[in-house]
Amino acid sequence: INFTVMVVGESGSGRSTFINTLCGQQVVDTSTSILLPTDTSTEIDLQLREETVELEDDEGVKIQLNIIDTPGLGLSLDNTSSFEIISDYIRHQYDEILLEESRVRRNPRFKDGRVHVCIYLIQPTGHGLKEMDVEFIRQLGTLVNIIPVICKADSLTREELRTNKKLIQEDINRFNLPIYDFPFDEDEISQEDYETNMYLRSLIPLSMIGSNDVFEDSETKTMIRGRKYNWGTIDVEDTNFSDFVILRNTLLISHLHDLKEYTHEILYENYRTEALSG
Amino acid sequence: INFTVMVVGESGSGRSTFINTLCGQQVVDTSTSILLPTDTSTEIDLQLREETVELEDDEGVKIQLNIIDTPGLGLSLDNTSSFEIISDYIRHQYDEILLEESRVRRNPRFKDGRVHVCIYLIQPTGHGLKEMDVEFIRQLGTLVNIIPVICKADSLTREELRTNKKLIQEDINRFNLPIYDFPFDEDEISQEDYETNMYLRSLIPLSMIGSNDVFEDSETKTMIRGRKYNWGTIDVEDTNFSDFVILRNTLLISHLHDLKEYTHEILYENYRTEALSG
Ligand SMILES: Nc1nc2c(ncn2[C@@H]2O[C@H](COP(=O)(O)OP(=O)(O)O)[C@@H](O)[C@H]2O)c(=O)[nH]1
Ligand SMILES: Nc1nc2c(ncn2[C@@H]2O[C@H](COP(=O)(O)OP(=O)(O)O)[C@@H](O)[C@H]2O)c(=O)[nH]1
Repeated sequence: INFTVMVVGESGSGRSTFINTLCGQQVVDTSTSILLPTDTSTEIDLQLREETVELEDDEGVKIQLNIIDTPGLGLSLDNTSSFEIISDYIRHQYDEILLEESRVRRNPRFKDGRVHVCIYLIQPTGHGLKEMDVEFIRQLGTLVNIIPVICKADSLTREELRTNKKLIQEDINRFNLPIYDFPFDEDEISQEDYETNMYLRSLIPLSMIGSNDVFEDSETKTMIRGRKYNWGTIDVEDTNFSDFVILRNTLLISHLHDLKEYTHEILYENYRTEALSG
Repeated sequence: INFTVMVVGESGSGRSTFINTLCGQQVVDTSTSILLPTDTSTEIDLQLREETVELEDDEGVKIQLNIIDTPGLGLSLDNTSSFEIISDYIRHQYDEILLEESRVRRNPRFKDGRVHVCIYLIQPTGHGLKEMDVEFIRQLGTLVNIIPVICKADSLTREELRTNKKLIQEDINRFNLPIYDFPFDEDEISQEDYETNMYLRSLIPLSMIGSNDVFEDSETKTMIRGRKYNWGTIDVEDTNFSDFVILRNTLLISHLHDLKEYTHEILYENYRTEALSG
């Protein structure tokens, strides 16, 4: 199965770590320090980076996961041009499909590069969304499925996480932001899936704690992926601490097909209609 | 004693919490959610906010602490004009002194509003300084004493804190940034003060953990200001966890006079020379 995930987040928000945590392996090197040019008057352009990982789910199904991430985002003083780079990439994938659709002789080796979901990392500021967040979701939510995620959720107490989720939800509603809210067909959905989707909606924005370190937990004596602080240890797979496990299951198991289907049948079709009608 | 501290940090970096933690009391309300206007095409301007707190040190000396902070910084997509607002404020205080100096009849109620130190909060990104940080310190380091501080240091493991400090120190050196590095007169300093200043230099950027919550620590049964996580509790005054206590002592006790003196005898004098010869 081919699945393309874009991860958008400011430099230092834990994007690379999220990718490694999601895949359970070192996919991206997080130790590279992004050197600012000594002449900081030059504009630092956002660069898209792509990695491919082969994952196998618990039923032996192979998933070819294509990950696009955004090193350099947020580093410059003026970030207004960053979205265009991301938007252009997504549109370009749709244009490629349009082109391929209209060919008389199909290209047998054509690769569908459409982005099926965009994980948008939000800083745990305690004040809801920033202008950059609102603008990004507004401009790109109609092109790609956006799932908002609070990064570094371990810097929030239980109370603060509740507050952050509430403020962000209020902003999403106030600005009518086009996020992927686990939509479903009322007539076709099972009661169980209905409850799952309603539950997922209530979690938005999902909280994330990631780590590149795998070590032996001194208490349970098992190997865990986590963060070791002087005041305590966090297992990223502990559902009491973050929504990571839920997010991973949603992306790679329960909603993988929903996300691909929605991209193809709704988002791409809307783009196609707009492109062909001029 | 009159002492003016400016705290510069992006919205959500813990600036208000830092002020409350430094003063040991609720000076700023951190629960106010900064509402973005529904039309996000308007530029969100940084606004300077001033609070005054009367503190008493352990010898009964009263300090009138004037705090200027920067709500709204970092909220808009383009932050290039933010520094001008801060720079103008600092210069204006110097202009007021220049004006007062040249008056024939002194104003007996003249208030010296010069900023004696600027605490600059840096995000714990793991990648050193952003362009915004470099530009800010470059443009303002010659006008005010800047002490760089890593905020939310509780989101860093011991290893990550070491890495962050190292990368930031490298950036400070690479870009020759004019930070306040605890300067002293070689001929006039005592061995003890020399060692203190060299030690403080080695700590830059100082790490900070702040909190608005004071509660009873379940282990020690004493009241502490701290952060309670599901995986552990942090006492902000624990010197193993952050440099907060050192920072507070430096600002309010050991280096208060150094900072005022340096502002008046070096920074103001440089400004004055440039203004009068320009
Ligand atoms: N506290 C905390 N730190 C994290 C988390 N994920 C990553 N980090 C740290 O944040 C820093 C930047 O992470 P990185 O993945 O390189 O961010 P990127 O620049 O967005 O790719 C590193 O020091 C990471 O170890 C997290 O969930 N919580
Ligand atoms: N993890 C962590 N969170 C903090 C710290 N200081 C403040 N916060 C939290 O960060 C959020 C924003 O803090 P606030 O002081 O309002 O930031 P400001 O917008 O810069 O004034 C609030 O939820 C605070 O509780 C800290 O040292 N560590």
